[in-house]
Amino acid sequence: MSFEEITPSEFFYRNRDLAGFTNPTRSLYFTVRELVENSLDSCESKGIKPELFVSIAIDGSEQQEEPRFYDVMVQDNGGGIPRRHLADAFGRVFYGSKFKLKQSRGMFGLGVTMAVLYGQATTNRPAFVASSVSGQRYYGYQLKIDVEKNRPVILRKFEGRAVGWRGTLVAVTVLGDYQRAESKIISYLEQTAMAAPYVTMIFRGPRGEDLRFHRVTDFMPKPPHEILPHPLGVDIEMLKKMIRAWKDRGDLAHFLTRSFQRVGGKTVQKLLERIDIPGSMEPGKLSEDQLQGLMSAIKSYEYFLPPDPSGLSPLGADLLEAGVRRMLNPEFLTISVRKPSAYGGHPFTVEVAVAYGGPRLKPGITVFRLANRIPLLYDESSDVTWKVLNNMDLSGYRIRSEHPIGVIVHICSTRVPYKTVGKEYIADRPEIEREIRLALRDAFRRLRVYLSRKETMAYRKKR
Amino acid sequence: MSFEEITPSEFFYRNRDLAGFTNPTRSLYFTVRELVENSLDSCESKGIKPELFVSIAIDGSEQQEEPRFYDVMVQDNGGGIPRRHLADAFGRVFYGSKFKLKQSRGMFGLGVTMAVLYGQATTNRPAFVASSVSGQRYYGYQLKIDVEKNRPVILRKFEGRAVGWRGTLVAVTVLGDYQRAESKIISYLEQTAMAAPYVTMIFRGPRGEDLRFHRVTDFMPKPPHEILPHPLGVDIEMLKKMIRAWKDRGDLAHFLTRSFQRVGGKTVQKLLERIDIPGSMEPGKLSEDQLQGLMSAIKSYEYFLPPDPSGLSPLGADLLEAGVRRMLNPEFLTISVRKPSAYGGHPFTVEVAVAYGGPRLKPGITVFRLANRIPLLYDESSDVTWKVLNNMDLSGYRIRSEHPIGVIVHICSTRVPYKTVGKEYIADRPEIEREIRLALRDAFRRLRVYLSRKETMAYRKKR
Ligand SMILES: Nc1ncnc2c1ncn2[C@@H]1O[C@H](COP(=O)(O)OP(=O)(O)OP(=O)(O)O)[C@@H](O)[C@H]1O
Ligand SMILES: Nc1ncnc2c1ncn2[C@@H]1O[C@H](COP(=O)(O)OP(=O)(O)OP(=O)(O)O)[C@@H](O)[C@H]1O
Ligand SMILES: [Mg+2]
Ligand SMILES: [Mg+2]
Repeated sequence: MSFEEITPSEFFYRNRDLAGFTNPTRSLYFTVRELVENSLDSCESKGIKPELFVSIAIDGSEQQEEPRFYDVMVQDNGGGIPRRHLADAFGRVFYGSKFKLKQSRGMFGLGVTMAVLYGQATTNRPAFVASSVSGQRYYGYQLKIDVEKNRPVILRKFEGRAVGWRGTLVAVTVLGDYQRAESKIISYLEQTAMAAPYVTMIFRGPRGEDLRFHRVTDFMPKPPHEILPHPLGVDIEMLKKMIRAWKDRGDLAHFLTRSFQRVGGKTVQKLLERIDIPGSMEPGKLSEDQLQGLMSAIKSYEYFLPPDPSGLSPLGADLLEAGVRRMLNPEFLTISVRKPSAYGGHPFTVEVAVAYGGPRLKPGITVFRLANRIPLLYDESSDVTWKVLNNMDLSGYRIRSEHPIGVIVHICSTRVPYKTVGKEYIADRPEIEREIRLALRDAFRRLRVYLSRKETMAYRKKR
Repeated sequence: MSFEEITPSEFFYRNRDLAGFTNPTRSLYFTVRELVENSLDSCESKGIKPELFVSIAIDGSEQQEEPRFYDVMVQDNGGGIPRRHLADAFGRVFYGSKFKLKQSRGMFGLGVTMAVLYGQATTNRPAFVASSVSGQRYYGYQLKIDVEKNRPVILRKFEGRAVGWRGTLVAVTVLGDYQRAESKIISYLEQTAMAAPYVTMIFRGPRGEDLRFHRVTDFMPKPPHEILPHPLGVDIEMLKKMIRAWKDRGDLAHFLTRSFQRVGGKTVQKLLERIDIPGSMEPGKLSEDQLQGLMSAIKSYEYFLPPDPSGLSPLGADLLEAGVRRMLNPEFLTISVRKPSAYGGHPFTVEVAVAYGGPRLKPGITVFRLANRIPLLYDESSDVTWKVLNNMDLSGYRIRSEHPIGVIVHICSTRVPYKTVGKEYIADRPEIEREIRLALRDAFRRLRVYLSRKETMAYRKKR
């Protein structure tokens, strides 16, 4: 019986299907999405109107049958990556800047590293990454991943004058099947533009296809910002970690009000009364029993205000409408934006659009799922939105199977509860389920009004 | 912009819902399953008839409402864990003995560590683990996990005379909801006994419930054994790793025949001819280009025998029948065992049972999914078996919605392609889909014969 320890890169190399990289079709798609999502996160977090260039080119001969090698390249005008982090960002699993309590597309610290890993495993090619933070100089590396050690191996270094370009460029060569992946990749770009109508993207396909998504608005939603943890989202392990990070900056009362959201002086008093611990104690000196007591007091306290949603950045009704109109050009469109809610200490908002008719929608219900502005195109039937729709009686809204209806659901949160590492679909948390259902009911009611009016007009015309 | 690296334990602590530990109901279930699966793996790999004692006890007052703290304990008569690995096995993520190419329930090296982590985070209690390999002495630890460093923290050590007990005992305290989880936990134990009728399990529930599953056979299937990788399952990263492990044990021709299954002298000759590399070369001396060439030669070679299934250990028709009879006691039962097949270089077999009637089955189709003898009880509708069933026209087999039918599908493989870290359901690989469909058709045809005979008898009786 021989025991081993494997590194995170080794784990995700062997089990890359857990991250979505199952076959060449899906993997080509996932490569594009991981790169695009990083670029958009970077631009938005800096309040920069995103301009992305996405290209997929055949690497080698077009005579070769699918699957074949493709060079995938994404260049953005975002904030760039500082040189000291550049190689690790792409060459280490679980390395990143998005482990905070803040709304962003990325959250796991492994997306782009998976693309590099997949490319390396299927084509043996290094990745090329270059970035400029200053706009004056850029730095670049040709690198591979040492899968056994979970660290980058730099093969070549580059640097030069950036001539005003600030941002990041990533190029990987992967085994892909563009013929099968094309429609999903194009849908992904379209829905990305729908969710973010302030984005300009140029897409160059393998046969020279030139697809442009020009931004339809200069208005950008406020960037999300980091929030403090909410007491209901904290367990004893986190509490201990927060106390370690606090060191000796102040007493327990200060620690509680400064480290948590929704914990003010009065709340601290009430909490500490219950467990008979003085607010003047040093947090680091609390015994295990006292920590447990504090944790139970927090868990049983019923008067916390709900998690603060001010750090979230929803699309908002106008932007969502503009995006959906642009993509679907429907005959009828209604928006339903819910007030913020929360699950497990994490704030979230649900925004829904229901569209009817127009040149793009086919008969039946087409669902568009967006989470933190990421279009989710796989595993629809496992997703919470699908579950909600299946449990609704749509005939009650005069909806018939021949009606061409689009249902767009956007959820944004400090933490989207994906069920998989590949962010394919969202778990059915009851709070989220409820918000989606209420938003849909609201939108479907207005659709019903429209449909009945439409029928009445059609009826009158006949007579 | 601040970059961090997080450890695997930190990643899975924050994202423990990826491993199935979402809420107290599910987490209590997952705690039981991770422990039971480890015990069964250990017994079977040593050819020991498993005897498991599983207990769930309320920790604290029964007055307390759900969710509450539960002490979950599993003790087995397996092979035990050597002392030097004992703490790491339970206190490190990505540490284990099942990273090989061999059929087993475990595969990720994190299952039981997740249970310890979840327990620690929700109850602050340490885990207790004890094991005896010799049957003479046992060693035990009370331990916690250092989440930031991904390593165990030993709080207390124990050792003593094992008095003939060989095996492992694991006890964790977790926040659970037994009321909600009970039916799933009982189903899990029942289906475990169905998949492994040579197992004896005693279950003690929180109110003193005593549930016993006595083995109905002393016959155990041969233990699975490790196999060499198949050329079609290897990519260049693995090839390089295998060459490193080979060191200087022989030339390239020897390396190929000894490191791969289905590669004999003739095959080596044909492969090396295509790329003009002599078999006498040292593998470590191959250049990048030569490695690439070898990889393409392997990928395009069409005459490899399919992956060797001899390492697999299917249930077999007799054992599957015994298990299903015991659990469902159906009026009619038919078994369909497929010949081994393969996906991505991994051999697998599909074994199916279709049951009709009896005291346990309700009207409609109840699906029982088993993978490497693990009952899969969550996310049924996302699973490949469900997809296959939905695409079949069951009325063509005279199956009507009031018929009480059980469909049991067991897949065993050197690598089950789960879609999630929590092993909730299986991805729809086309080869697997096909085997399930053919097995089901076969079984449903025999069910149709039975159903039509039944109708004829009923008709004659009436007259
Ligand atoms: N185009 C980019 N512009 C700026 N920073 C980037 C870019 N691409 C990657 N990064 C940086 O590299 C880090 C690692 O990226 P990676 O995709 O692996 O993880 P992530 O985006 O944090 O999380 P996820 O795994 O969910 O995508 C990011 O956190 C970000 O800081
Ligand atoms: N009851 C047991 N008897 C013998 N060995 C055990 C037992 N429980 C755990 N182990 C050992 O500890 C290791 C780690 O267990 P863990 O459940 O974390 O991972 P795994 O079973 O290898 O994979 P998975 O994450 O898929 O369950 C196992 O590989 C096994 O060697
Ligand atoms: Mg990312
Ligand atoms: Mg395990």
